Amino acid sequence: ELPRATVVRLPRYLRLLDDISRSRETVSSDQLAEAAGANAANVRRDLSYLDFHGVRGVGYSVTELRDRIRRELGIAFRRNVAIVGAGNLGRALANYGGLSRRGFDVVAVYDKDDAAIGSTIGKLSVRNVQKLTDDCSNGDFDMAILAVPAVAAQQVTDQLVEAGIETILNFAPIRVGVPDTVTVRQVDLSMELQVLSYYGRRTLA
Amino acid sequence: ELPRATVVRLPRYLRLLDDISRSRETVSSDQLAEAAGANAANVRRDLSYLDFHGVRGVGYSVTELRDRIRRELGIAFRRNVAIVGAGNLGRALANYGGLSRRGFDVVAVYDKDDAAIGSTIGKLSVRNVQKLTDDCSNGDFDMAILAVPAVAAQQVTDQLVEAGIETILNFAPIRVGVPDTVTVRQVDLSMELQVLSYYGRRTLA
Ligand SMILES: NC(=O)c1ccc[n+]([C@@H]2O[C@H](COP(=O)([O-])OP(=O)(O)OC[C@H]3O[C@@H](n4cnc5c(N)ncnc54)[C@H](O)[C@@H]3O)[C@@H](O)[C@H]2O)c1
Ligand SMILES: NC(=O)c1ccc[n+]([C@@H]2O[C@H](COP(=O)([O-])OP(=O)(O)OC[C@H]3O[C@@H](n4cnc5c(N)ncnc54)[C@H](O)[C@@H]3O)[C@@H](O)[C@H]2O)c1
Repeated sequence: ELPRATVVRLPRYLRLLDDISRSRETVSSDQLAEAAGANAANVRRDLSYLDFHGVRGVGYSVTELRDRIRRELGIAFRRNVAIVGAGNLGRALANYGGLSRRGFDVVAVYDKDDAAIGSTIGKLSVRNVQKLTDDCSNGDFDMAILAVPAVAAQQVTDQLVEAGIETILNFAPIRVGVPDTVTVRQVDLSMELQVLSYYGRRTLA
Repeated sequence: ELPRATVVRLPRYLRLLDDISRSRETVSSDQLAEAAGANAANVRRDLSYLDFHGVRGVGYSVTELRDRIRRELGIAFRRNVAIVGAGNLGRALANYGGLSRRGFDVVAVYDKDDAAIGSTIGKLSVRNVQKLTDDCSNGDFDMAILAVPAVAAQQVTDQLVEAGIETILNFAPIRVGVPDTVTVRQVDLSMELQVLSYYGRRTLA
């Protein structure tokens, strides 16, 4: 398994590679370092974990590196994602074009509230959360995003795990319990503000 | 300036320290490492940058470390934040209790759409974005979150910068240009999905 700091930098390298893939053939470790807020030594070490090496004085091949990182992240093929909770956050995520640009297709949005069920978000129509188990079993998606209130998060997680989902991105402000075969990543946007606050202080200093 | 990987870990240490501050007096580097998905050596190095040392065999003082990290992040005092864009994302962020728990108070939400202006989000009433400059100048807030479409992001950023705001969290999928005195942090939630996808693969392997 790669070190966590390496894993977290890979999407940032990929963002740069996606952005420049139409205009450039090679990229330097300095450019990759800037994109990830790291230094060139981090970059070279990260890529050596992937057994990927550049040509001295030329750099790394943009398309080869992009494909290598996609494979490492498990997104060489598009991934289907479901969102549970069609409230403010669920709708913002379902409408966000950035997911599709990075290889994720939102294929279903679920809710338990009659007022939400049947409403549309982009091309999708919100489905009753009771249909979630059947849809999972049909293989419609293999990743889920939790955008429900904290009180509902564990129950929805249990439903997803029972239906065979093994990767969950949890926005609800509560830790959910899952078996060892399931990976949950917790998002807390207030941490982004805390990191920003640190860098903001630098400027003020 | 601290290494970026250290800065990004500090909020994760802080989350643990906040969670245990009522029940425990000390914490070990292993516990901090688990909270941040790092190893104990990373923790000791990170805290040595803060000139903060534990007692061998006992660990670190929870309240002292919490206060030290808060000072380092610039959140020893509560920070006032404005959100620009009262759409799905802006509302989800304004309603999110996690911001207040981590020391940030959302004091104003702005929009340009007559249908949004005057509507309420929790205790706040959405204000016309034309009032943003006066409110900034009054010192109502010193950090801003951009939750507007990409086409509006640069113009709103210029307004904020002109009014003296130096820290901006940008959710719009576009890079905004700012002077050197201003810090912008770009959020892209699809990267969270990419990192999750990597860890999900491990389980499948
Ligand atoms: N982690 C972060 O950074 C962050 C940021 C913003 C919001 N949040 C959290 O995200 C969650 C959603 O926020 P929001 O603003 O969209 O809230 P919201 O109230 O607008 O939406 C929640 C939706 O979930 C639905 N729901 C409730 N129980 C359900 C169930 N069992 N199955 C399916 N759907 C169910 C509701 O009907 C509602 O439509 C909240 O828990 C909030 O605290 C987290
Ligand atoms: N970075 C991420 O991970 C992420 C995730 C979700 C959404 N987004 C982005 O966040 C933004 C908001 O998403 P949303 O779903 O809330 O969209 P939305 O359309 O629901 O809301 C946008 C709001 O901004 C307002 N607005 C437009 N121009 C404005 C201006 N000049 N001044 C003030 N307000 C203005 C609109 O009136 C609307 O209320 C979009 O750019 C979207 O792409 C990013």
